[in-house]
This record gives sequence, structure tokens and C-alpha cells, in this order.
Amino acid sequence: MRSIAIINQKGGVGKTTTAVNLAAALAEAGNRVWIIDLDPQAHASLHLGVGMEEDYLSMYDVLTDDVPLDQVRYQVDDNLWISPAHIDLAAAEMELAGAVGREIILRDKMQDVSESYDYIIFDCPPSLSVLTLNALTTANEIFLPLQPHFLALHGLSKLLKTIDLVARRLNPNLKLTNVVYCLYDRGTRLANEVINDVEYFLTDQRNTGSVWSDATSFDTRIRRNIRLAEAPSYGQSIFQYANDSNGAQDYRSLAMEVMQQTQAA
Amino acid sequence: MRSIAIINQKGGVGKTTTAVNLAAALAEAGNRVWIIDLDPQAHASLHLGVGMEEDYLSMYDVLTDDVPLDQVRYQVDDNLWISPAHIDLAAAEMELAGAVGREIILRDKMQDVSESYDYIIFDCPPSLSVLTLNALTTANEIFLPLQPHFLALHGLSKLLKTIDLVARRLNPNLKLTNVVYCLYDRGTRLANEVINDVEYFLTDQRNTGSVWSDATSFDTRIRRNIRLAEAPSYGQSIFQYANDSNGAQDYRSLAMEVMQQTQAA
Ligand SMILES: Nc1ncnc2c1ncn2[C@@H]1O[C@H](COP(=O)(O)OP(=O)(O)OP(=O)(O)O)[C@@H](O)[C@H]1O
Ligand SMILES: Nc1ncnc2c1ncn2[C@@H]1O[C@H](COP(=O)(O)OP(=O)(O)OP(=O)(O)O)[C@@H](O)[C@H]1O
Ligand SMILES: [Mg+2]
Ligand SMILES: [Mg+2]
Repeated sequence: MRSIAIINQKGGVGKTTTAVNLAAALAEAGNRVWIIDLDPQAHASLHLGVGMEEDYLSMYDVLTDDVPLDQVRYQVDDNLWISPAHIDLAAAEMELAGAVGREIILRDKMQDVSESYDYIIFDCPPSLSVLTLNALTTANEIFLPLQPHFLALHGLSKLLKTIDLVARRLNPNLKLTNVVYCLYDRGTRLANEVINDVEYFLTDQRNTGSVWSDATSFDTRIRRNIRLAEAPSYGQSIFQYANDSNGAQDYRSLAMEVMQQTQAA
Repeated sequence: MRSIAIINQKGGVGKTTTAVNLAAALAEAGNRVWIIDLDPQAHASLHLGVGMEEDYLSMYDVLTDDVPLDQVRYQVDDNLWISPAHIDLAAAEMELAGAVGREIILRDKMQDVSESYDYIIFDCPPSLSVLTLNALTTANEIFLPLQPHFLALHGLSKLLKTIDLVARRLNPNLKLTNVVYCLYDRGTRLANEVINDVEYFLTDQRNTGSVWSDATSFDTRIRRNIRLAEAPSYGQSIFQYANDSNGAQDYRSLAMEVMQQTQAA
């Protein structure tokens, strides 16, 4: 079982689009996949058309109340489940400020889960708040979606510091294993420059024993493709909405690489 | 004097790019412009090449310590100043949790400012946290940068609720005055659909007396243009970096509309 947190505190880089479509591609290939949406915007939930009823149970209830995770899991397709977020999660930072072990509530609740999955994928908000920390203490690995733009590169050092602290204090299993290039504009000089910088950094850090020293980037780069931005408005994954698009092709190819890694492990 | 908060809790929609380049265009036209960067990512500061020294004074010191705003203002060009952010602002939510009047610290500090400006522009993080609230209690108006994508549309109702609460409880002058379409892909069906939805909403809300009832969208739409994403890596505005690009043209046109509004008022 691989449990993967999709994080990057830079906004709008493709976290949700990757969480949903990678999960859908892995499910299509026969894996049992569970998405956990920790973003108060609840975009992963919306993307799959879940959480539209008035008072549905959500991750807010799991983190702030006695509701077990098993009660907050909805099946959306063959082999694909989601635990939706809720806008009330935005207040969780304050509501949990005084809670004992506020960063490991989710890991604690995971103990009582009765089903097993091949992949658990956490979608996180664009911040390093208590919600993201709950994903980081529960997951075993991190995928970092990265838009190859200069501003997107700049926040990485803070992100790596936070990951390192979590690994040392709360979750020794945690590793940044993969970088996924998203919203990739093929052929622009900027994309190539930023990608070269990242590749140089990853190679330079190899075998230094840090939390990211084994990280590599996937060969698959997710190209900018308007179909990926249209799919959420129909409550569908890219495969249901535009099965022949570049977006569908890229996320299938990404899922293939992920499965090959799983086999090799 | 117009004081404008650039907010949208959706990440990566063009807040920083708009704050920096609109400010630069207004300054080029002879207005005295002051940018206040409240985003812990400090991207507006980085975009203008400020805050690279080790222990520079920043908005963190203003909000959490006795440092006056006048000591945290650096001139970056003719008629253009910036008060930089700092990564330590990320902890401000927790550090200020118990502070008296934590949402109005900035407004309080504004009382002691010795200079006058034509425009004050606040760049905000992608969340409705205490940092954004400080901008909302200080500014008189809000510009909402909006990427015409479905997911970007979905968070608007929460944003409007928050703005309404701030206007009622903390800042009766606050109005959402303008929407700016950013990262506009001309000719895509999605963009047209989302823009139609927004325009319908704005017209429908006209004269209802709410905080957004007078809001309109600018005629200028900021087109997607790779030069806008390259400029920050040189610490420059779009005008210094690529003066003949679509990006420069669009932000000049936007500044023209803003100045026409100011004249008409
Ligand atoms: N490869 C792509 N091509 C075109 N549009 C994309 C692509 N990936 C994501 N998008 C669109 O870009 C916007 C940002 O993507 P997304 O919401 O997945 O990013 P995010 O990192 O989850 O954002 P946030 O920080 O707000 O959580 C969305 O409107 C999405 O539909
Ligand atoms: N019109 C545009 N054309 C091309 N790239 C753009 C445009 N506007 C912004 N960008 C790029 O898109 C990315 C997101 O923009 P920006 O950082 O301004 O958004 P933001 O809303 O401030 O993000 P955050 O939520 O992280 O603060 C950046 O890499 C920026 O350089
Ligand atoms: Mg998201
Ligand atoms: Mg920004």
C-alpha cells in the first residue's frame, strides 16, 4: 500500500488535478484507490461531484469530532473512493490549535480503518497548515506537483524544511519520492530553465540521506490542456470527460510510471 | 488615495502578477504607488528583487513587533515603493491568535504613516487568514483576480461571505469594486462560459446594497503570456523586462482603466 501526499504550498500548480486524475487512472488499471481531500476549498470532492448535499459528513467531522474515517468514504467509480473535504476545514487551524497531538489526529484515526487499499492519495491546500501536517504525518511519501515557473520554484526551500521537520519529529517514514511537472508549456525557455534547475538540485542531493535525497522527477510531464480544466465542471475525471485528450494520455502515462515503481519496490 | 486589496483564496490565479504589474504601470503614469506584501511566500517582494538580504525588516516585524511601517518601505523605482513580506509571516496566524484586535493591527499602524500615496496595493496569500483579514480591514476596496476556470469560480461564495463579515464587523468602507480576468485563454469555451457566469452574477447583484453590488469587471483581460512568468526571475516588472509584450500591453491598459475610474470618482 502506497500512501501519497500531494503537496505544494504554491497555489494553482496542479495538486488537485493530479490527485484526482492520477487516482482515477490507477483505479482504472484495477488498483483500489482512496482519495482523502484535506483542502477546505474541497476541489477534489467537487471535481468528482461529491459533497453537494447540505449536511454530508466530511473530513471536517473526522478531524474535529468523533466520526471514524469509515463513515466518511464514498465510492465514486469502480475501485475509486473519496473522503470529501468541507469549507468548515478552513477553521480547523484555529479549532485544533489547542488539541493534543493536533498534527497526528488523522494518523490516529487511520488505525481504525477496516478496508485495505493499494493507494491512498491526499489532496492538500496551498499552505503548510495543520491540515497539510496531518497528511504528512499519515502518508509515507510525497509527490510534489511543480509548475515550471520561477515563482513556483522559489517556495521549495521552505517546503523542504517543513518536510524535514515532520520527518524528524513526527513521521520517520516520510520521503519526498517524486516531482511531477504540471501545466507544462512545451518548448518555452522558462520551463526548460526551471526544469534544469530542479533536475540539477535533485541529482546534487542524491544519496545525502535527506528526506528528499532519493527524489526523482517522472518522465511524464503533464502538458497544459484545456480539457483538464473543463472536466471538473462536469464532476468527472479526465477519462470520463475527454478520454482521447492529451490530459488523459498524460495522466495514464503517469499512472503507468507509478505502477512500475510499485512493482519494482 | 485608493487602497486596494488583491485577494482570492484560490491559488495561482494571478494575484501577485497583478499586484506588481498594475502597481508598476500606475507608477509609470506618475502616480505614487506603495505595494504591501502580506504573503509569506513573499512573491511580490521577490518579483521586484527585494528582501534578498539576510535580516531585512519586513511586514512580519510590523505585525508582530513595534516596528512602524515607515521603517519597512523600500523604493524600487520612480514612484514605486514596496513593504516586503517574509517567510516568518507563515507563523503569524498562530503568533497573533491571542493578540488583541489581531485583524486590525495593520490599520492601526497605518495611522502613523508620514507619507501620502495615490495607490496602496496589498498582495495577499491564497487563504482567508489573519494576514488577508489585515488587508481587508485596512483597504477601502477589493480587486478580485479571476482565472476563468471552473475550479476558480467555485470558491467565490465563501470569499463573498468573508468580505461581507469584514465589512459588517470591521470595515464599513470595504467594497468589492472590480474583477480582473487573468490567465485568459482567448477563444476557449470554458473561459467564455465562466465569464458569462460571472457577468450574469455581477449584473444580477447590481444595486442590492451588498458589499459587491457595485462590482464590475474591467474591459481589459490579462491574456496568458509567458513573458509575465519570466519577468519575476529577473526581479523586474513586465515593463522593465519585456516592454513590447502582450503582458505589458494588458497591464498598461488595466492601469488606464483604473486611472479613469479614479478621475471619474
Ligand atoms: N495540465 C493542465 N492544463 C490545463 N489546466 C490545468 C492543468 N492542470 C490544472 N489545470 C487547471 O489550472 C487550475 C489550477 O489547478 P489545480 O486547481 O489542480 O491546482 P492546485 O494546486 O490544486 O490549486 P490550489 O493551490 O488552489 O489547491 C485549475 O483551474 C485546473 O483546472
Ligand atoms: N497572464 C499570465 N500569463 C502567464 N503566466 C502568468 C500570468 N499571470 C501569472 N502567471 C504565472 O502563473 C503563476 C501564478 O501567478 P501568480 O503567482 O501571480 O498567482 P497568485 O494568485 O499570486 O498565486 P498564489 O496563490 O500562490 O499567491 C506564476 O508562475 C506567474 O508567473
Ligand atoms: Mg487544489
Ligand atoms: Mg501570489
